[in-house]
Amino acid sequence: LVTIKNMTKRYPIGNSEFTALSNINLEFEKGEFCGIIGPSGSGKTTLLNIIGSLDTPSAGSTVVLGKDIGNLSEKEAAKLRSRHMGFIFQTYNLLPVCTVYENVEFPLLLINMTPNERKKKVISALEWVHLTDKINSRPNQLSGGQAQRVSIARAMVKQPELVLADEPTANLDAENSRNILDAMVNLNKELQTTFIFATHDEKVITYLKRKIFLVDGKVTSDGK
Amino acid sequence: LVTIKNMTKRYPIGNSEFTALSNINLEFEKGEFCGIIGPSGSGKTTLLNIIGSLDTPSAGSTVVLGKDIGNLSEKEAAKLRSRHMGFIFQTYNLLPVCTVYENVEFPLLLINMTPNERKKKVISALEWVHLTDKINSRPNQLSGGQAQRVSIARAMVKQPELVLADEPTANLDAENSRNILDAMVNLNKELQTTFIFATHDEKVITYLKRKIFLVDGKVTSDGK
Ligand SMILES: Nc1ncnc2c1ncn2[C@@H]1O[C@H](COP(=O)(O)OP(=O)(O)OP(=O)(O)O)[C@@H](O)[C@H]1O
Ligand SMILES: Nc1ncnc2c1ncn2[C@@H]1O[C@H](COP(=O)(O)OP(=O)(O)OP(=O)(O)O)[C@@H](O)[C@H]1O
Ligand SMILES: [Mg+2]
Ligand SMILES: [Mg+2]
Repeated sequence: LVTIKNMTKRYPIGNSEFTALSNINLEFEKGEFCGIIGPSGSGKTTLLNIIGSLDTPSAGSTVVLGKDIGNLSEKEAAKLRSRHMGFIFQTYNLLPVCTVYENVEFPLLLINMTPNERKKKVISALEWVHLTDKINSRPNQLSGGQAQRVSIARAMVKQPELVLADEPTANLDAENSRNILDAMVNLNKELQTTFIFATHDEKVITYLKRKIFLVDGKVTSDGK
Repeated sequence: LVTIKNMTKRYPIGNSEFTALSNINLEFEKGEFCGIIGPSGSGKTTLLNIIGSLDTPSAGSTVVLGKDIGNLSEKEAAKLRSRHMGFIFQTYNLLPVCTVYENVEFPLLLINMTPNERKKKVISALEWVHLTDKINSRPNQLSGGQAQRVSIARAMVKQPELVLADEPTANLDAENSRNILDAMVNLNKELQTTFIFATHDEKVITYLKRKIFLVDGKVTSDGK
């Protein structure tokens, strides 16, 4: 599904630059349920963003579903994302003028479906995250954890091939974290959905089948 | 320091309303290091916001440092906050156009100090959170956990009487969480700074001297 070779990411800082990721070599197969673990600032979000074609490498290659991320036009990258990927962002990125229902429905608008088909999927996704009672709320009427759960429902509603989950339980209590992780494990088993997490949360780590450790932009360990 | 009597908070929802906090009775004394613990949606942020005069109760009274929160003008509330309180928000609320230095310096601009006095305090606060190397970065150049640490430095730089910390470690790894909590414990011991946390994080809970459990807007337990 994803092959990363000798990939480096550098950010310009003033007259200099900062190397966020250094010489990354990783492969991810369909159906994996794995995590990138590391301290704050180690490069987890940067790596997820590149896999998700939201950013491009400075050097090396990252090939996702046969596409080289460094060589995609913005339109091609958007098409790759909308057809194949779901994102749970560290900052949720909900649309503030839309209701919970409309936020979760949004990725489905980009796929050919009737309004009734969309409705069934939206309700189902909100049931996974136990938020059907907030269906008409707007983001500014939600708690932090509720906003996070909406962002999770939105990522999973179209049952994408690849879900990139950046700290998906940061604002969730233990019970809500378990509910969501169980729903994710089910999708992984039933549909072979690939999940790649970035996390420090022990609650998430216990579910992972493969753990990749990242420290100062370098992979230091990769295994079970 | 804080006395809350029979306080209720209701939010309008369409033609109806939702009761986020119901008949809260709590007191907090100077020098406490305590937490409000509860599941997502239980009312933690709502309660911290009212104590912090960022919101007003629908019924009952909340008196903070001798001021009744329900009866303050916006100007009086802003004055109470700027002189006496530090906030760590669940959403960090950094100023996107300012550098890390300028974000942490901002609360000091409201206090009579020379630029050199401000500089010493800003550097000291950034040392507590181990971010002196990011001093000239803007928020969009920071990781999630780095942004959170800047928001913590900003809350503590003026050494306020009361710090309200909403999920302060949500995006932090264990080591960074320990560093910050140790710095907070020091301020609590040395300066009798009162800390009230909202949290689900076991790393934080182990440091608390008093735990208040909140479920569906009601206090269900209060003690050690
Ligand atoms: N502006 C608002 N309008 C309507 N309802 C609101 C508003 N703000 C919060 N609520 C509701 O009030 C309840 C309590 O919200 P609050 O943000 O205090 O929860 P919380 O305990 O901080 O949760 P979390 O752990 O998820 O951050 C939630 O059900 C939320 O949806
Ligand atoms: N746009 C940018 N410009 C400059 N530096 C950046 C930029 N984005 C990230 N960085 C830096 O790159 C490093 C890695 O950032 P990244 O967001 O990937 O970390 P992370 O592992 O996700 O951390 P966290 O656990 O705190 O979310 C950090 O030191 C960060 O400051
Ligand atoms: Mg991150
Ligand atoms: Mg909250």
